[in-house]
Amino acid sequence: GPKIIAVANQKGGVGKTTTAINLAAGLVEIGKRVLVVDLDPQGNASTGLGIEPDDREYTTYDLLVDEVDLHDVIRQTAIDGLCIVPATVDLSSADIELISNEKRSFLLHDALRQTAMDAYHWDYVLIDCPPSLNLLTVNAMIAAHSVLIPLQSEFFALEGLSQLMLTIREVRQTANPTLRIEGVVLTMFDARNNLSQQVEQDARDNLGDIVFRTKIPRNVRVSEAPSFAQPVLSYDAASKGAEAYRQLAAELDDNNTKA
Amino acid sequence: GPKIIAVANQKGGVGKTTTAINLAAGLVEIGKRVLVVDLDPQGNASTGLGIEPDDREYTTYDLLVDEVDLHDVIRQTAIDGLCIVPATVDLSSADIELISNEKRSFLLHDALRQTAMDAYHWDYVLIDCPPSLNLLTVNAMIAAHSVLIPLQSEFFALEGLSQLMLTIREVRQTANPTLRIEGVVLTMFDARNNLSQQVEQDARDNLGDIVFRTKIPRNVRVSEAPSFAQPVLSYDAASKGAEAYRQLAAELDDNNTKA
Ligand SMILES: Nc1ncnc2c1ncn2[C@@H]1O[C@H](COP(=O)(O)OP(=O)(O)OP(=O)(O)O)[C@@H](O)[C@H]1O
Ligand SMILES: Nc1ncnc2c1ncn2[C@@H]1O[C@H](COP(=O)(O)OP(=O)(O)OP(=O)(O)O)[C@@H](O)[C@H]1O
Ligand SMILES: [Mg+2]
Ligand SMILES: [Mg+2]
Repeated sequence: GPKIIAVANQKGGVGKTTTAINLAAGLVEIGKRVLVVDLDPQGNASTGLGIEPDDREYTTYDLLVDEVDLHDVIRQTAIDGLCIVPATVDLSSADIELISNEKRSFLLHDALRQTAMDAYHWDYVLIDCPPSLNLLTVNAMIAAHSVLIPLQSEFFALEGLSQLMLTIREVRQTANPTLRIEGVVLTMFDARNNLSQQVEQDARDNLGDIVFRTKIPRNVRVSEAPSFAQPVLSYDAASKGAEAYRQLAAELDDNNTKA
Repeated sequence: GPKIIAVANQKGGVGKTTTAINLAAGLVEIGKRVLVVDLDPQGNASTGLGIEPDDREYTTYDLLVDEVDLHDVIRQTAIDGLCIVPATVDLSSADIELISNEKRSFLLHDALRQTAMDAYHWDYVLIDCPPSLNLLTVNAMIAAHSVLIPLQSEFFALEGLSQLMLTIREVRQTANPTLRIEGVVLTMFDARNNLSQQVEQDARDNLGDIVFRTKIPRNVRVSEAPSFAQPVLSYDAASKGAEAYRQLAAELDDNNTKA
């Protein structure tokens, strides 16, 4: 089956959605088949990949709770080989609604491993998580083989990392023994800025090899791309942001091929 | 009693904590007494105002659920006239733990209106909300007189605004009839950048006067300040970021004095 990666960090605005979209596009460019699962009620990954807000009849919420036909909930994007399960605000009631469902933490795990998924031959499934450590993010960490952690090159972002690591360890000990860390990727990195350099230094000193060699620079083309419903790799293929995400896709795929 | 303002936006990383800290500092500079309530399990506002993570015996969680002595839970910061109720990760279990408590949505409302609060003579209470529309943010919107909405000058940030407005309207209709919008403040604004200008145009076209005249520019000194446990107003008093937050404090206080 596919390699399932949760893109997670409870700190808000660190580049989870941007990384899920553009890493997916980078993997497709090197011939992989990729499914993005939008697990954030904000639905930013869905918008960034061109699924209009009023065109989301079937969503991740349905994938979790209903008997839904995969053909209805898996949507083709404008990019061949890249599909998405879109999200709407319906997801935000999952925490409360699923409280009495004993299997509530394993819903995504089971949904992604149903036999009907085999026909799609995904190489990778990337799960875009919301900015919290709630039931949705726990579902992602139980469904996934690993967690990819975008780390914004800022002080507050560094502060939340230890809590995130604790949560990953807890999920590994209680529900998903093979869960590992895919890597930590520095995002919105500005080489001219002391703070960015300091965060990089701290991250590499404390985390060592799990920090990707690839750093994603702050690049305005990256933040413009979603308003054109495209990854930056198609919006501005020669931009520094697009190059960096191609490099990240190659580094990640190498790590998974060598393994 | 004090004017209670919830600083909220479910989009992550838009500048909620940065605005709560620096607006509070700006209000104190013009002679106001301000209490910041850290309602985010990340505890960034607590760190940004100098309460070390291992020095948070009593927290917002205690304020919500326990009979706690206000003197234990209200902490003095390094700035005279500025206090904070700190937060830890304990808060993140509030959603689940309080599910059976019928008054769960009014806990903060009641806590801030207990008679023991009168002795502090706050002019303003600013509540820093987590990046979600969960029970904690609903508590803030029911406790508050108004909602201050930091709007990052980015595409994804604009997308979430309509959902936030819907939630505010829902809270007004079901639990807090006098809840209004204090204003929308553009954050991390970069005048050289088309996207920033476009977001400003869109916001002013759609929202009119509720958008503050003051814009907060992207300014690296603002993001450095929290690592020194200071508002940018003390970390670098002459910086563009400090100036902008002083302006915001004056504009907000004018709006509340005129009213
Ligand atoms: N490398 C970059 N250069 C410039 N802007 C970026 C970069 N990466 C992300 N951004 C912008 O920063 C903002 C935050 O990124 P994004 O929304 O992907 O973060 P997130 O972690 O998914 O946020 P949330 O916590 O709300 O889900 C977005 O407006 C995005 O366009
Ligand atoms: N005007 C600014 N200029 C430069 N950096 C800023 C500015 N405002 C905020 N930042 C930085 O951007 C990041 C996000 O800001 P902040 O943490 O305040 O957002 P938030 O909305 O509270 O995030 P969360 O959703 O995680 O609670 C922080 O690292 C902060 O230091
Ligand atoms: Mg996101
Ligand atoms: Mg915050």
